[in-house]
Amino acid sequence: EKVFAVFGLGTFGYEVCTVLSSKGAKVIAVDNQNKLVERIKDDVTQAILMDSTDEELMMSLPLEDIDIAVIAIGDNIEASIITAALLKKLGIPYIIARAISDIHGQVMKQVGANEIINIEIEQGRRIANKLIAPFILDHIPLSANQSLAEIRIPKDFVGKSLHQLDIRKKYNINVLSIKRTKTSIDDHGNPVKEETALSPKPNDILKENDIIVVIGTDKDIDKLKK
Amino acid sequence: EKVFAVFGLGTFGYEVCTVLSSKGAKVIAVDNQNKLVERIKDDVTQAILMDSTDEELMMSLPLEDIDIAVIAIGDNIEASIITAALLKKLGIPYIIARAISDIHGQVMKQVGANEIINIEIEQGRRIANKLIAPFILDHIPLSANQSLAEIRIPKDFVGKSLHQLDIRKKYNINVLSIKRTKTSIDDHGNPVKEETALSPKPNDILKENDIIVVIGTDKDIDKLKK
Ligand SMILES: Nc1ncnc2c1ncn2[C@@H]1O[C@H](COP(=O)(O)OP(=O)(O)OP(=O)(O)O)[C@@H](O)[C@H]1O
Ligand SMILES: Nc1ncnc2c1ncn2[C@@H]1O[C@H](COP(=O)(O)OP(=O)(O)OP(=O)(O)O)[C@@H](O)[C@H]1O
Repeated sequence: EKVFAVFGLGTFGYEVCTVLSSKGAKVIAVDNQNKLVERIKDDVTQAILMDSTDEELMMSLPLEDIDIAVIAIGDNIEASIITAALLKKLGIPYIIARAISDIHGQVMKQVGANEIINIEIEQGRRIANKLIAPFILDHIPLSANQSLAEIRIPKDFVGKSLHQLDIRKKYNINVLSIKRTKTSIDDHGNPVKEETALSPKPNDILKENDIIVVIGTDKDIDKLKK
Repeated sequence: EKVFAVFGLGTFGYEVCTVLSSKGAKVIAVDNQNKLVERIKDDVTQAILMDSTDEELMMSLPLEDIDIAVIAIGDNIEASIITAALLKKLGIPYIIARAISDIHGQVMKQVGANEIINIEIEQGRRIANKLIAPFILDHIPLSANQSLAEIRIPKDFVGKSLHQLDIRKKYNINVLSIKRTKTSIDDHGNPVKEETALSPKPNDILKENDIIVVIGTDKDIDKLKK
């Protein structure tokens, strides 16, 4: 059972804490803003109001229990760097830290962070890739010439069966799965999306917005573009 | 050939612009900070210094050409909202906008944004999932009981061949691919990582840090945990 310590409860750090907790991990959440510590305390193992650049206060944490520390402090570069240096000094085995620039990331590694994430760069890259090839949702190269891809089905596939479409012969790709999203309404009247993965049967009729998971060459996958 | 207009050249917006440009898209980059416009101008089709909340200036943009607008303004919620409202009013067909809170996202949709991204929440979720199951790098459900997963190989697989490991019989999963990362040094002395995807041959020896792409049930995939 891993114990995580998250320093900084901005939107990013807060989400890290709540997702980790929802998956059963032990989470120690730290921030020097009272309202954030108060808001999270029922959702984590321990919520602590403190300045993570204060060495004495840091030494009062249950350090021997902490497996992984996440530094989720963005704008305050000084606090981010000092927090990393202290965690390293106090022997925390693994430190993953947010960096908001290349030089910030470099310094974080120099003072002891094992891993750096720049969330704006990662998201910028992800969004740009999604905008450029909107029909390809995921792309995993399997070998020099074979890939797995999740693709939104072209409009002219809607209402036809896999057998009718004869995809393997016509497009030279193998359909491993069909993903279909169903939207229902929860008790508060909010739309809830539910995605189901179905094994592809020859007489299944494809529906609008279906996603097919396929294996083939990149060239053949591209040919499916709407 | 799609034309993108990106408003806001912070780290996120800047990355969106450069990745889109590197993939051959036409990019109009807008910001009201001169140094950011100057820095990006050689990497995009057009870089414009302007306040995107100014309706007259917005009308001077090549609006009929723009297919997709990306609003990459974070902290300045007012500017973000006004920019979306103007782009909607001026008939831009698709608007994707960054939101830094749920209410900000809701308002952006109300004033005309087609799609919202909260980069801190998405990254928080992604990092937490990666921390909880570090050996599983990607997980794609294929049907009710089959998934595709990218997994870091357990330590005791290192130095053995697929034939020796007899993975299909012993673990009941199918290896589709091996991903291996090679680190070389570029002309500036910086480490450059290169990932290759290899088709799995029975006598290939697995190396430390290899990633295998497998198909199997979630239960069988979990059993591979180090
Ligand atoms: N020395 C410190 N000790 C403890 N917490 C700190 C310290 N310095 C900053 N923080 C906290 O780190 C959190 C994240 O800082 P940041 O400046 O990135 O804020 P943010 O922009 O609200 O975060 P996000 O980008 O995740 O929304 C804040 O809640 C802040 O209170
Ligand atoms: N009215 C406006 N017109 C044009 N550009 C604007 C306007 N308001 C803000 N911007 C620009 O949007 C960019 C992103 O704004 P934000 O406040 O999110 O800055 P940032 O924190 O540097 O961004 P990031 O989180 O991507 O690093 C800034 O470069 C800013 O100059």
